[in-house]
Amino acid sequence: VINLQQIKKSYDMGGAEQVQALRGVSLAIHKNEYVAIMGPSGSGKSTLMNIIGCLDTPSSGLYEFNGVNVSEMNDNSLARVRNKEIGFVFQTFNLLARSDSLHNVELPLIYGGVSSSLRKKMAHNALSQVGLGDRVHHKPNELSGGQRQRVAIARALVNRPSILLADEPTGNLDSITGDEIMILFEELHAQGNTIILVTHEEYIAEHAHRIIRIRDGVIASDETVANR
Amino acid sequence: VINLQQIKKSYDMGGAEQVQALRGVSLAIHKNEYVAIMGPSGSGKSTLMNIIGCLDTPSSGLYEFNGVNVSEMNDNSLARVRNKEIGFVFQTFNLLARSDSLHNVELPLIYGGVSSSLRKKMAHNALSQVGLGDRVHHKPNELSGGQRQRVAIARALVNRPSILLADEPTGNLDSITGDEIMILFEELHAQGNTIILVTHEEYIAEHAHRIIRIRDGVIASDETVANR
Ligand SMILES: Nc1ncnc2c1ncn2[C@@H]1O[C@H](COP(=O)(O)OP(=O)(O)OP(=O)(O)O)[C@@H](O)[C@H]1O
Ligand SMILES: Nc1ncnc2c1ncn2[C@@H]1O[C@H](COP(=O)(O)OP(=O)(O)OP(=O)(O)O)[C@@H](O)[C@H]1O
Ligand SMILES: [Mg+2]
Ligand SMILES: [Mg+2]
Repeated sequence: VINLQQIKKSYDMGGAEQVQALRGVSLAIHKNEYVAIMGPSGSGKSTLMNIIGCLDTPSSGLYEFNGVNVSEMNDNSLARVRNKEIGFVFQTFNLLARSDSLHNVELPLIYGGVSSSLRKKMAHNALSQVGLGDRVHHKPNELSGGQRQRVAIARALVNRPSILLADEPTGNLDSITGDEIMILFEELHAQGNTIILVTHEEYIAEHAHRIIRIRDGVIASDETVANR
Repeated sequence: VINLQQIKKSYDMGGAEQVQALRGVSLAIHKNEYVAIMGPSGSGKSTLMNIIGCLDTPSSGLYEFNGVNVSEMNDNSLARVRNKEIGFVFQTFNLLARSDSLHNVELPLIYGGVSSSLRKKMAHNALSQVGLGDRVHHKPNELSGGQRQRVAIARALVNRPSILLADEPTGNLDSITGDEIMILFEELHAQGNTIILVTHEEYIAEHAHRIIRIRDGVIASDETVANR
C-alpha cells in the first residue's frame, strides 16, 4: 500500500549549506503491517513520516500510495487520502490552540462531512478511549503535556483510518497510560488496518511485527519479527 | 533551598467545575540534591515544577526559596531568581519561533547582561555540548523534535544555574542522546548544584538520589536512595 523508491529530501539553508534529511530511502509497506521506525534524534524519521502521510513532498524519488504515484495526484485525491485513509499523530501534537479537546477531535469528521450529532458522539467516544472523558472542554493550554498528546491520538483515531502514522505517540506518557494507548493501536490493527509508528522506546517497538532503523537519512536495517 | 508547605493549585473552568491540580503538597529540597519526580499523566508534575520555578503562583500554601517567602518577593527579586538561579527545561520547549538556536540559547545571557561576544561563545559552547554545533542557525521549525528539546536544554544550562528544573527532558530523545544529556546533568550536579527532573522513565529516574511520586495532586511516596 506504501511504496517508496529512492526517496530523498534536502533543505537549502540559504548560502552553500544543504541539509540532507533523507538520502535515498526505499521501502514497501503492505496492508495490515505493524511497523516501528527507530533511530537517533535528527536521523530523518519525522521527515519520512511526513512524506508517507502526504504532508510533504520528496526532493526526488517515487512514492506510490495504493499503486498511484502521489506526485501525480490532484489536490482533491490528496485531500481525500489525507482525510479518509490516514490518521496522523504529530510529534508536536499540532492542536488548534483556541479550540477545546472535543472540537480538535471533531476536526477530521468535519472535513469528512459527518453530521454534527454523530461526530460529537464519535469525538466523545474517542476522548473517553484515551482517558480524557472529563477533559472534553479544556483547551490545549488547560491540559497537561500527556493529555495534549492523547487528544492528538484521539483525533488521529476518530475516523478509524486504514493507515495510522504515529510519531512518538507515547513520549509524554507514563508507562501505564502508554500501555492503554498501545491497546487502542492493537485494536485498530486487529481490524485489518496498517500501523506505522516512530518510537525511541524498544518496549513500544516490540508491539510491531517489523522494525526499521534509520540512521543519517538512510535505512540501516529492516527486520521482520517472525513470532508476532 | 526549596520549602513547600501545603501547596494547593486549582483552576476554575467557568461554571461549577474546578480542577484541583495540586491538593496540598509539602516537601523540602536541599542544596545539591538530585530529585526525580514521577507520576501518571495529569497528576500535577508540571504544575508543581512551574510553582517551584517561580513561573506560577499557588492558590494557597507557602513557598520559601532560600528562606524567603516567594509570595512576598518583589518583581525585581523574582526576576533575578528566575534568571540567575534557575534553569528551566519546559515540557513543550517554549522556544522563540522566529529566532535561531543560537539566539534562543543566548536569551538568558542577554537578560543577565552578559556581553555580546562572551554570550555568543557561551551559547556556541552550550549547543556543542548537546550535539547541535552544526545547527546553530536553524530556527525551531528547521529542527527535529529531539533537536528542539536539546536547544531548550542548552538554554537552561548556559547560565550554569544553581537549580536546574527539567520537565521530561529526554521524552523526544533516543537512549544514546538521552544518556549524553544525563552526563551533562551529572556534571552540573557534581559542581554543587541542585537538579529536579520530571520523568516518565525509570532508567532516567535512577540517576537521581531521591524519587518523589505524585498521584492526583498529592505526594504518594518520597524515597531517598541511599547508595548513590
Ligand atoms: N490552565 C488549566 N486549566 C485547567 N486545568 C488545568 C490547567 N493546567 C493544567 N490543568 C489540569 O491540571 C492537571 C495537572 O496538570 P499537569 O500539567 O501538572 O500534569 P502532569 O503531571 O505534568 O502531566 P503529564 O505527565 O501529562 O505532563 C491536569 O489534569 C490538567 O488537565
Ligand atoms: N525545514 C528544515 N530545514 C532544514 N533542516 C531541517 C528542516 N527540517 C528538518 N531538518 C533537519 O533534517 C534532519 C531530520 O529531521 P527529522 O525531524 O526527520 O528527524 P527525526 O529523526 O524525526 O528526529 P527526532 O528523533 O529528534 O524527532 C534533522 O537533522 C533536522 O535538523
Ligand atoms: Mg522526529
Ligand atoms: Mg507535564
